[in-house]
Amino acid sequence: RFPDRVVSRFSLYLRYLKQVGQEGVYLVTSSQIAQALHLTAPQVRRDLSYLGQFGLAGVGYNVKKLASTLEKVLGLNKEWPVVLVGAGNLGAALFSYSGFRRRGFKIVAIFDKDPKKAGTRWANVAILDIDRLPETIKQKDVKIGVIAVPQYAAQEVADRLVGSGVKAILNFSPCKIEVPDDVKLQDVDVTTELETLSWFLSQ
Amino acid sequence: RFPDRVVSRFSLYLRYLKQVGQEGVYLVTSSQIAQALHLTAPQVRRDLSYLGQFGLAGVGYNVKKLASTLEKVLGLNKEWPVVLVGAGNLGAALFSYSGFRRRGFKIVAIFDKDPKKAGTRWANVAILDIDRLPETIKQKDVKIGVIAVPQYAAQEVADRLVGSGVKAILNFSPCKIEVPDDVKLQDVDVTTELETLSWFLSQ
Ligand SMILES: NC(=O)c1ccc[n+]([C@@H]2O[C@H](COP(=O)([O-])OP(=O)(O)OC[C@H]3O[C@@H](n4cnc5c(N)ncnc54)[C@H](O)[C@@H]3O)[C@@H](O)[C@H]2O)c1
Ligand SMILES: NC(=O)c1ccc[n+]([C@@H]2O[C@H](COP(=O)([O-])OP(=O)(O)OC[C@H]3O[C@@H](n4cnc5c(N)ncnc54)[C@H](O)[C@@H]3O)[C@@H](O)[C@H]2O)c1
Repeated sequence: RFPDRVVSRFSLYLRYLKQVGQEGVYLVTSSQIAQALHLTAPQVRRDLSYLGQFGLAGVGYNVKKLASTLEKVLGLNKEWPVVLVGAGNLGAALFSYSGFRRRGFKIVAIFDKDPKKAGTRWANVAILDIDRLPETIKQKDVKIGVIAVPQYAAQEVADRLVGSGVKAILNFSPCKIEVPDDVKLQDVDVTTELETLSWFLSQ
Repeated sequence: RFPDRVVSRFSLYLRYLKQVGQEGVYLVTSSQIAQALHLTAPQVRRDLSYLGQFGLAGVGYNVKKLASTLEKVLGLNKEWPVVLVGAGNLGAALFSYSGFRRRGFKIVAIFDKDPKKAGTRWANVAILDIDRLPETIKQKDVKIGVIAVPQYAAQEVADRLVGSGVKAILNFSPCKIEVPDDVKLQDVDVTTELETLSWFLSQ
């Protein structure tokens, strides 16, 4: 229904509303939101109207109400069990990252093909052999998989996740992977953030 | 001069051009770029006109020429020495991440306050005590710092980086840090990508 760029703007609005809500702000206008996020007020109004949210003319939007609508629409009012594949450096950093838990994304199982890792645990979560992926996904009703394996293994891991019934994948490996149309793939690539820095330094 | 959202679109255009360039495409129109990236053709034309790039009417843009203009504008035709602070899980994953080197970002020194880590090395790069930051930044003419330390230490590390002359910071720690106006701060937060997944699954 919506392209990713619109959805990522919903996330931006939610983060902004949470921030001003904590500062005790009760109402915000589309121009205030636009100014803070480098957008135009018409763009903000159009985006929010998709969600049936229309601010009171001249007054604005109720911060708490709009934030809770965005949370519902982004599916953040639930707890999402997640499986992590790759118990290496990145996997360890993702496992202990507080940003996931805070938004209801809970890593319930970790998989690795290294026999020295399978059978151990991080905190209270077991690291299992990759062959136990299908049974765990069924047992814990998991829809989201995170890929933190080297480039050469990423497509194979994606195929195993899809084969086990996962419907959404967060891919940290730097290569293009293919998934069927009914599976949502989101790549994470920090080079865009880095390029914003080299741009700034080249001015 | 440009808000970050415009610069991050320049990165998107570059990535797209590199991809189609490899597939042998010689010319692209603004509509083709817009369609591939979920943007509108007028938005693409406006962005590229900022760079003095105007496609030939009805014919489009030369892929190789436009890509090399974008590389120059994003500062990617140089090598950027980078310091990494925090030799933990995330630091290790960032150090071995091929995506950095491919775009000319080279980690030249790693810092950590843990006495057991300072004095060791990863590949051919030394892990130094955080007190050696100022001399290293001067010696290797470093402008970019990456923060991969726990939340409680992030602001202190940012202050040390700024105090040593760094002008751009990539922050992975999940808290808001303050830097002076002449320093560019870019936070990395994968929750927006995760929220795109929970959005998709809630439809
Ligand atoms: N997007 C980013 O910002 C970013 C940053 C850092 C690293 N990375 C990427 O993340 C990935 C992991 O990096 P790392 O530093 O943690 O590597 P690592 O070598 O420390 O860890 C990789 C783990 O994957 C396991 N593995 C390999 N093949 C597997 C398979 N078929 N099934 C299950 N497990 C398998 C290995 O046993 C190992 O434990 C790499 O692709 C790297 O390029 C991305
Ligand atoms: N944005 C993201 O996607 C993302 C993902 C994973 C982790 N993180 C964040 O990255 C950070 C690092 O995570 P980690 O898993 O690598 O943690 P870690 O504990 O494995 O590593 C942290 C390292 O920082 C060092 N350190 C602490 N205080 C320091 C100081 N004042 N100066 C220098 N070094 C210092 C420690 O000695 C340790 O080696 C955390 O803030 C975490 O929340 C972000």
